[in-house]
Amino acid sequence: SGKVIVFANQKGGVGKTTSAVNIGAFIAEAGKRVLLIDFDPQGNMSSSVGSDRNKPGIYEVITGKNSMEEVIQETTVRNLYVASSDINLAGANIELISAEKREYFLKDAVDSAKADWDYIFIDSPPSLGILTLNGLTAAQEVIIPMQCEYFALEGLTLLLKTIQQVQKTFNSGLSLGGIIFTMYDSRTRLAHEVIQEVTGYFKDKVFRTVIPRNVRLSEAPSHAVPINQYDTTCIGAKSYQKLAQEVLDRV
Amino acid sequence: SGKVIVFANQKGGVGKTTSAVNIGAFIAEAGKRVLLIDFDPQGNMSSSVGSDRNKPGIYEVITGKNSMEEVIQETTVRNLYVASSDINLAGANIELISAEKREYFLKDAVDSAKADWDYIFIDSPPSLGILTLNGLTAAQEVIIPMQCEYFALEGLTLLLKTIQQVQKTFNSGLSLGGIIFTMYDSRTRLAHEVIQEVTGYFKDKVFRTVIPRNVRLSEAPSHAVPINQYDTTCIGAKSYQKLAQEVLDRV
Ligand SMILES: Nc1ncnc2c1ncn2[C@@H]1O[C@H](COP(=O)(O)OP(=O)(O)OP(=O)(O)O)[C@@H](O)[C@H]1O
Ligand SMILES: Nc1ncnc2c1ncn2[C@@H]1O[C@H](COP(=O)(O)OP(=O)(O)OP(=O)(O)O)[C@@H](O)[C@H]1O
Ligand SMILES: [Mg+2]
Ligand SMILES: [Mg+2]
Repeated sequence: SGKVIVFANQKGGVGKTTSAVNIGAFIAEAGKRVLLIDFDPQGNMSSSVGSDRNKPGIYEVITGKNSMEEVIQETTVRNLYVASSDINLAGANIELISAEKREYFLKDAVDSAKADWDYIFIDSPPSLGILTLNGLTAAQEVIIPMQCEYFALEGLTLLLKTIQQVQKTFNSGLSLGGIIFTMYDSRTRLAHEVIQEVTGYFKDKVFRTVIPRNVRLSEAPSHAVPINQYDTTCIGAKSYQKLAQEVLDRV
Repeated sequence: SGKVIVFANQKGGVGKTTSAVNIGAFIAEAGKRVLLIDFDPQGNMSSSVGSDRNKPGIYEVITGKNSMEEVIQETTVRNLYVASSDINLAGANIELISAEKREYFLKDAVDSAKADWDYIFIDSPPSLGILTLNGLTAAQEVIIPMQCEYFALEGLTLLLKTIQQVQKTFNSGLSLGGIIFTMYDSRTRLAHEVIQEVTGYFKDKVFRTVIPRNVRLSEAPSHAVPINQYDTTCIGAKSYQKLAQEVLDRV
């Protein structure tokens, strides 16, 4: 039954959505059935794969209006499907706060669908609020995309503390799937320093494949397709393909 | 009495903190008294100016434990001061939800201190939750940093709707101070397209000064100083200096 992976980092703009979509697309291309769940009210994952955001999505599932099967949409990539999000999900922050078991809404929805998928990838918003807690509680592995920047280091400690908290209180089965370095610019000293420091501490928990900065990755969402359908020859595509293989092998 | 400006955008990593800190630093250098308020639990603004995060900060002010004067710290830049944040502020998301007038906590704190400052700059987190609503309610102007990327366009509509909502319900005096293009890479077609589209719609609400991508801007925070004390000759410093002049002239 399916492996559930959440892409999380409260630091904004680090490549959570880009990583979940493109690793998912290459793993689907390799023949695995992959479900993307957009648990960020911004809906960037949903638009990255051209989902119809007027149809019911993951919000309707966690509020009990629809089943997971009813909201799942196809994408342009074979074996890649999506449960989309919309702004209603932002309301869940307030709606769920006072509910019993507010951290388990997504887990209940995911557990009911797990058997049908090889991989379930959850995208989360840039915060450590209720939506990200739901993602960490529903997942077996957490993958942390991070930029090679100073603020990224600052945020990592806080994120790890939150993960430990979730392991203790809501999901003892959660483990660290790995850290991805994204938007890497080899010309800057800062990038090298950040990579050295993080790799020194996390050792083999850091994915060997580093994703370089590549504008083609930021162009693909405007065509509503993952990079494997926008430009397969660019460095962004080749790196995410290699990274997808690493995820298949080790997570 | 002081002009209160909030830097807001729910899209993550677009340069909210970098813009507030560096525009603030150049305006302080020009002789104005500037107070930075870090209303993001990540605390990136606080660490950008080397504030002591073990001292009480803005969280203690909005919860009534300290007055604003008691928490304000000096920075390395003359005329630039900061009310720092820490992770306790993240708790405010849940604590404030059920409080009466939960959108006005920051406004009450800011109004008590306004007379002592020429400018008050508020940094907000990458979300449209309670903390950002407080920032929009406390401010007279909102400045929107945005990257020249596809996801940035998608988020803009939602942000403008939220601003209109705040103008109607909490703060009729709030106006759009302007849109800043950040991390601009002139070599990419996508960047030109986004700038054309946004400028076509917002006309003179877009600041003429565009901030280019410049690694020195991301190095400065690791030295706990703004760019005007890290490297005054780099393109990042020159652009923010020009932008600070534009803010002085028109906001
Ligand atoms: N390797 C890359 N090279 C160039 N641009 C990239 C790369 N990865 C992501 N981007 C672009 O950078 C921006 C931030 O990436 P993305 O939106 O995936 O991050 P995120 O962590 O999901 O953001 P948020 O915190 O807002 O959810 C997007 O505009 C995206 O298209
Ligand atoms: N013009 C620039 N050139 C290069 N790097 C930049 C530039 N502006 C900001 N950065 C870097 O990009 C990253 C994102 O910027 P910043 O943290 O200011 O954005 P933010 O909108 O405040 O993010 P968040 O949504 O997480 O609060 C940081 O690591 C910062 O140092
Ligand atoms: Mg995202
Ligand atoms: Mg910030």
